[in-house]
Amino acid sequence: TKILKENDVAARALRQRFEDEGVFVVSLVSSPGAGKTMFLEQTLLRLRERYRVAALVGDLATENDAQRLARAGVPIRQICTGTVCHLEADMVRTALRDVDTAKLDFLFIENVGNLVCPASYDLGEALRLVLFSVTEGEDKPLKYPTIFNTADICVLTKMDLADVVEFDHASALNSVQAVRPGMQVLDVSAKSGVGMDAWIETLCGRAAR
Amino acid sequence: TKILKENDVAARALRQRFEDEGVFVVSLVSSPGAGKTMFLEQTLLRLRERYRVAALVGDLATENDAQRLARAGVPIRQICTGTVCHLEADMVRTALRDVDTAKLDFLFIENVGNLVCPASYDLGEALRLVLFSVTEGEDKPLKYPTIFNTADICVLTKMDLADVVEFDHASALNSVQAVRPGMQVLDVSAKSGVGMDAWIETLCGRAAR
Ligand SMILES: Nc1nc2c(ncn2[C@@H]2O[C@H](COP(=O)(O)OP(=O)(O)OP(=O)(O)O)[C@@H](O)[C@H]2O)c(=O)[nH]1
Ligand SMILES: Nc1nc2c(ncn2[C@@H]2O[C@H](COP(=O)(O)OP(=O)(O)OP(=O)(O)O)[C@@H](O)[C@H]2O)c(=O)[nH]1
Ligand SMILES: [Mg+2]
Ligand SMILES: [Mg+2]
Ligand SMILES: [Zn+2]
Ligand SMILES: [Zn+2]
Repeated sequence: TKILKENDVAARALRQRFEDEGVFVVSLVSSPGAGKTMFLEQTLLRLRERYRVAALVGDLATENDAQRLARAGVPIRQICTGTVCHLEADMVRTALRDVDTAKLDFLFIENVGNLVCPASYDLGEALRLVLFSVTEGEDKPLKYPTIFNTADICVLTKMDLADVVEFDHASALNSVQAVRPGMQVLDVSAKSGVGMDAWIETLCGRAAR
Repeated sequence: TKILKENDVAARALRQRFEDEGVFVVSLVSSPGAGKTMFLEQTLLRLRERYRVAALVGDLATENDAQRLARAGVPIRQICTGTVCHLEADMVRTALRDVDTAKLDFLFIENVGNLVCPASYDLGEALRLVLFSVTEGEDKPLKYPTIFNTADICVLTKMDLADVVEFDHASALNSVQAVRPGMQVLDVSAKSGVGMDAWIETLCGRAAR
């Protein structure tokens, strides 16, 4: 449709700008409550000593997530989307109007919690993470294939709860591989810290490419 | 938009049909993995002895949910929506072409896991439940207000996990009341059975009105 076409043009321009400026942009998608904000907050806290970081966060309503992320003491912008269930490249461009991205090493973009529509909107990012919590069931990749197909890395969140929800890790990995063979999967718990070091290493490795 | 207008016409026709036939239709919306299928399976098992029941379930891909629900031994139809992130009245009408709804007491419709788009599409149901699991965080009603505004009852699911996730029940109830004052909230665990009797009583009470 015409809207997607316009979005692709805007996203391509953003991607070019980010590459020229040398800022590595990472977006996060997931279902509502999969743990994007908690994961992102922990990521910002771990990066801010050595790198210049900032984040945008999209939601239909409230500034809750921006307030939580602001605790990390880095520049945060909230995008209130109203009734739109996903972020678009143009919203990102507008939200950055007073952020000097050339002075950043990393920019994170937390999308609206939705496993469907965000898949169709490129935001100009270099890396897209799809977060999938152990509490949602092992079959989400099979049931929502497009969002896994348009992401680069799958982050399995809330691993501290895996035992209590009797999470079948092998079956979840099979679901991911069935939809996107070879996809990298990182097991993390933003709460306990498990897997967060490996994630930061992966991130820095990708940015250095 | 024109699509919503068409959907309203189709939904109104369905609602009239269901009222004429005397079948009480309940739809379920939630984020992905909040527990719609497990809750519905337990509901079908509890109703099937005394009532004639059936269910439709919408998903982008797989027949997983229909297969799980079919274990209850009642008529189930899967609606594969492809890339559409929500059910529409017309899909419901088509899926029912070989189901004699006049011979039913209850028809359940599980929507696609999505806390945004399903809010705009009336399916002709008499009762709409929004399920919200304790693992998603207490603020979902504030962040996704429209879906709570267009539902009749909020079902708080996976209560067996409330302690382990340190769920703040009072804060969750405040979020619901802030968005939809007076909304009925039912606490359930489809796994342990807690709250399921009260839900069945509420359902039968609503149907008898
Ligand atoms: N046990 C546990 N809980 C977590 C973890 N990460 C997040 N949570 C909890 O999960 C709930 C949702 O977390 P959020 O970080 O708000 O999730 P989100 O994906 O940002 O949610 P939305 O922005 O509303 O889509 C909250 O109650 C968090 O405390 C984790 O690693 N372990
Ligand atoms: N502990 C616990 N887990 C539950 C409960 N209900 C569902 N689950 C688990 O939560 C996960 C998702 O449950 P489903 O019933 O598939 O959720 P759903 O809302 O139908 O998911 P989608 O149809 O994909 O949107 C599965 O791993 C279930 O076992 C519950 O009452 N307690
Ligand atoms: Mg968030
Ligand atoms: Mg389901
Ligand atoms: Zn959408
Ligand atoms: Zn949608």
